[in-house]
This record gives sequence, structure tokens and C-alpha cells, in this order.
Amino acid sequence: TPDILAIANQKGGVGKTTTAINLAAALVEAGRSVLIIDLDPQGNASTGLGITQELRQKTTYDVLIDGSPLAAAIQTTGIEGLTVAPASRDLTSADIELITRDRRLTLLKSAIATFVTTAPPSDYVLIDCPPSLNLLTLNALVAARGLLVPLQCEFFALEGLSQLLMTVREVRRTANSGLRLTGVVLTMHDSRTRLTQQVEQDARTTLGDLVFQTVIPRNVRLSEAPSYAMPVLQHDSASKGSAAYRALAQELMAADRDP
Amino acid sequence: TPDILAIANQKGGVGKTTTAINLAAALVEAGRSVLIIDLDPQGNASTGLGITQELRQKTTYDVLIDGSPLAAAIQTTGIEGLTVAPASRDLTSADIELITRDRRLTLLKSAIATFVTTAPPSDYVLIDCPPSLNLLTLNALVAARGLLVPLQCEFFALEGLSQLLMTVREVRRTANSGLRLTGVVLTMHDSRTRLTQQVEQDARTTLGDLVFQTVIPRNVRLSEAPSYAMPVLQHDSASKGSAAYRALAQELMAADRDP
Ligand SMILES: Nc1ncnc2c1ncn2[C@@H]1O[C@H](COP(=O)(O)OP(=O)(O)OP(=O)(O)O)[C@@H](O)[C@H]1O
Ligand SMILES: Nc1ncnc2c1ncn2[C@@H]1O[C@H](COP(=O)(O)OP(=O)(O)OP(=O)(O)O)[C@@H](O)[C@H]1O
Ligand SMILES: [Mg+2]
Ligand SMILES: [Mg+2]
Repeated sequence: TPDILAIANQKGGVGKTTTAINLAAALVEAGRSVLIIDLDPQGNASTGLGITQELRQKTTYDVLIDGSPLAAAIQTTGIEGLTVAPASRDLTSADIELITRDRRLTLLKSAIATFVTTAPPSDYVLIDCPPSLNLLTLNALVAARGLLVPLQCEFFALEGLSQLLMTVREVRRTANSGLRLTGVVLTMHDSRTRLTQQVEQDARTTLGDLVFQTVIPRNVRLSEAPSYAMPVLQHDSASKGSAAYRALAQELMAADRDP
Repeated sequence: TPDILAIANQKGGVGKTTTAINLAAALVEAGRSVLIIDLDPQGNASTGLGITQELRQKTTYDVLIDGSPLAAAIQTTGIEGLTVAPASRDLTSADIELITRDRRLTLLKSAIATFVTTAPPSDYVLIDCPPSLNLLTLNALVAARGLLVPLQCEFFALEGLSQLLMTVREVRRTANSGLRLTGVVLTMHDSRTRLTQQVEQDARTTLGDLVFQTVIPRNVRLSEAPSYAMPVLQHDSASKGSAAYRALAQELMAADRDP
């Protein structure tokens, strides 16, 4: 069965989508197959891979709200081995629509479970979450085996981490005992600034080995790539952003070998 | 009565909190009095002004959920003329808790209306919103007379704007006919990058005069200031960040004079 990772952090703009897209591309380059599930109503992961609003037939909204099979929402990207279940703007009201449902926390988990029995599963499933600890993110945490937390090297970044980790503990206790924290990855790392050094020191002191050795540097190529509807590995393979996500993929695959 | 502005954009990390804190400080420096209402469960605006979790007595959660008077939640900051109603982590579940309430969209509006009859009102009320179009942001849009949208100079930034503007139209139609778009302010502007030039050109072409002339440059002083629990105007008055927010305050006050 696939390694299902939620990429979550309720702090906004920390690099969740950038990590989902580029880590996926690096895993595929290393020979793995990857499905990205876009749970963010903004649909940035879908757009960043060239799947514009008009191209989206079935979306993750249909999967969660109407019970459409996940397989019907999955589309190919221009990259062999990388597929996406795109988001829909309608996900904005998912919280309100799901609140009265019985199994509102396990809708995604069941959709993935059905999918892996009917189709050849991918090696990895990466779930891009919205910047909120809402029912969409909770669905991802219940469906996932691991949580990958992008942590921006900024002052506000550490503030929300304890609430996220408390939510993970709660999910593990009540709905998904197998959920573990796969790791925290430092993003927009700029070693010239005092702030980056402070956040990195704080994170490594508090979280130790849970923080990946690989850091993702601030790199304009990463923010340009989505405007070309491709990961940075395809947009500029020689960039620092590409090198960093390749290193992250290697670290993740090594961790999977000896958990 | 005060000019009530919601600072909102469901895209995460675009500078909502940074704008709330520093625009408030610049308005106060120009002789106005300002109340910041922190509606984000992360509470970054509260922390960025020195009001840590431990210092928070009554919060905006108590105001919305328990009907506590807004006046009871308001605290002073180290800056004369600048007050804050801090957030609480419990706001994370506000959506779920408010969903069954009758007047769930007008709770903040009524709380502010009561407050201004009992206390000397501020000149401005700035409402810092979470990165989501949830009931918290909707409460801000219903209570506000204007909406200030920070727009990051990045590719994903424009993608969510149309959904935000549609939400504003819907709120104006159903719950707050006086709501207008005060303006869009370009943030983390770096004129050296092609991406910034593209986003600025797109925004000014599409939105015209709705985009403030003032742009907020990417400036490390802005991201450092919260770690000193003060606005950038106090942390480094001579910085580009301080100059930009002073200019934005001037532009906003001029617009208020001849709407
Ligand atoms: N390492 C980096 N260097 C430079 N820019 C980056 C980097 N990582 C992300 N970005 C840019 O920063 C912005 C925020 O990143 P991204 O959208 O991936 O964050 P997010 O956590 O998914 O945001 P949201 O909370 O809105 O979902 C984007 O415009 C992205 O292109
Ligand atoms: N002009 C700027 N130059 C440099 N850094 C900035 C600037 N504006 C904001 N920042 C930094 O970028 C990060 C995101 O800004 P901020 O937290 O204000 O955004 P936000 O929209 O409030 O985020 P959220 O969606 O999580 O509420 C913060 O760490 C902040 O210090
Ligand atoms: Mg995202
Ligand atoms: Mg904020």
C-alpha cells in the first residue's frame, strides 16, 4: 500500500503546496510513482501542475461530498508517474457541508482505501492541505500514515506548531493510531538572516531529529515554476530549489527504509 | 463611528497580519486611534504586539461564542492610541461551534455596535482575518465598511482573488450592503524579479485604481519586528518597511477624506 503523507501547517504561505509539487517531482525522478491529492479550495497544487479550473472534471470536492470514486478524479500531469486529484473552489464550504455527516472524518480515508483495491497504487500519496485545522486537514490527518510539516524560517512560524502537534496527538488518540510525524522541513531558509538562524536553532533544539537535515533555501526559481505550470525540477533543473527537493526526497526514502 | 476595515485574503502568508500591525502603528503615529481585532486562531497580531497567550484574559473567542462584551477583551499595547482585542486558539473550532447559531454572521457586527455606544470609539478598527473564507472572515466582512486585501507579488496570489471578490459581492448582497473594497495593497514587492513585475502589471490592469499606489517592499525588518513584539515603526523607524506603511496610511486617510 502507498505511503500516505499529509503536508499540513495551519500557518499560511509556509511552502505546503511548493513542497507537495516539488517533493513529488523529485520522488518521481527517483523512480517512484506519486499521487497528489489537492484538498485546498485555492487549488494551487492543481494549477501549479497545469490543471486549470476549466480542465477539472471530478475534483476532491466530489470525492468527499458526493462520494465519487477517487479514481474518477485522478488526472495525469505532463510528468510520467505523477498524477493529481485536483481541488475545487467548492471545498470552501466543505466544513459547513460535512459537519452533520456521520463519518465526516473518514471520508478521504475510505476513498483512498477503495482506490488502492481497484487500481495499481502509487508508491506515495501526498495530500496538500489548506492553511487551517478544519475538516479538510483533519480528513488528511486521518487518512495519512505520516505528517510532513513545512516550517517557514520566520518568527510567526513556531507559534502555531504546538497547536498542530496537539491536533496530531488528538487524531492519533481518536481516529488514526498509526499517524506519526514524518518530519519538519525548514523552508524559505536564508542563512544570511538572523531570523533564519534563530528559527533553525529553536526548531532543532525543540524537535531534534524530527527536523530534516535538508533545508529548502529561499530560491526565486521555486516561486517562478508554477507560472510555467511545472515543478522546479522541470523549470530549472540546476537551481538550488531543485537540488534541495532532490535531497529531501532522498532523505524521505531513506527514512522509509529504516523507520 | 469608526472606519471598520477587514484585512482579508484566504491565500496564506500574504502579509495580512503584518499589514494590520504596521498600518495601525502608522495611523497612530499620524494622530489617529486604532483598535485591532484579531480573529485568527494563530493570534499572530496579538503576539506581534506583545500580548502572549498568558496575557490574554478575554479574547475574540469569548466575544463571538459567549457574547462577552468587546470592551472586556480590549487591551492596551505599549503604543499610545493602539489597542488590541486578542485572539484565542479556541477560534479554531469557531466554525463548528457557530454553525447552528441563528445570527452567526452578525455576531462581530453586534459586538462592535454595542462597544461604540459604551466607549469612546477609535478612529479605525482593523480586523485581522485567518487565511480562509470561513465564518470568522465572513463575520469580519459583515461587520466592516471596507476590505483591505494584501496581495503578495507571487504567482499563486492572483488565483484566489476572484473567489474573494465574489464572496464580497455575496456579503454585500445578503448581509452588508455598505461593504466596499477599500483597496488592494501589493506586498513583498521586489522590483528586481520578473514575477513581481508581472503580478503588479496584472493587478493594476485588472483592478486599476483599486490597487494602492503604495507598494510594500520585501524588507527583513518587517519580518524581524514581531520577534521584538513591536511594529516595524518602533523596531526600525528608518527602514523601507516603516516608510511604506507610513505612505499606505497617508493614502488610506486621503481616500477617506474624499471617498
Ligand atoms: N523556498 C522558496 N523560495 C522562494 N519562494 C518560495 C519558496 N517556497 C515557497 N515559495 C513561494 O512562497 C509562496 C508561498 O508558498 P506556498 O503557496 O507553497 O505556501 P502554502 O503553505 O502552500 O500556502 P497556503 O497556506 O496559502 O496554502 C508561493 O508564492 C511560493 O511560490
Ligand atoms: N513586506 C515584507 N517583507 C518581508 N517579510 C514580510 C513582509 N510582509 C510579511 N512578511 C513576513 O512574511 C510572513 C507572512 O506574513 P504574515 O504572517 O503577515 O501573513 P498573513 O497573511 O497574515 O499569514 P496567515 O495567512 O498565516 O495569516 C511573516 O513571517 C512576515 O513576517
Ligand atoms: Mg498551499
Ligand atoms: Mg496572519
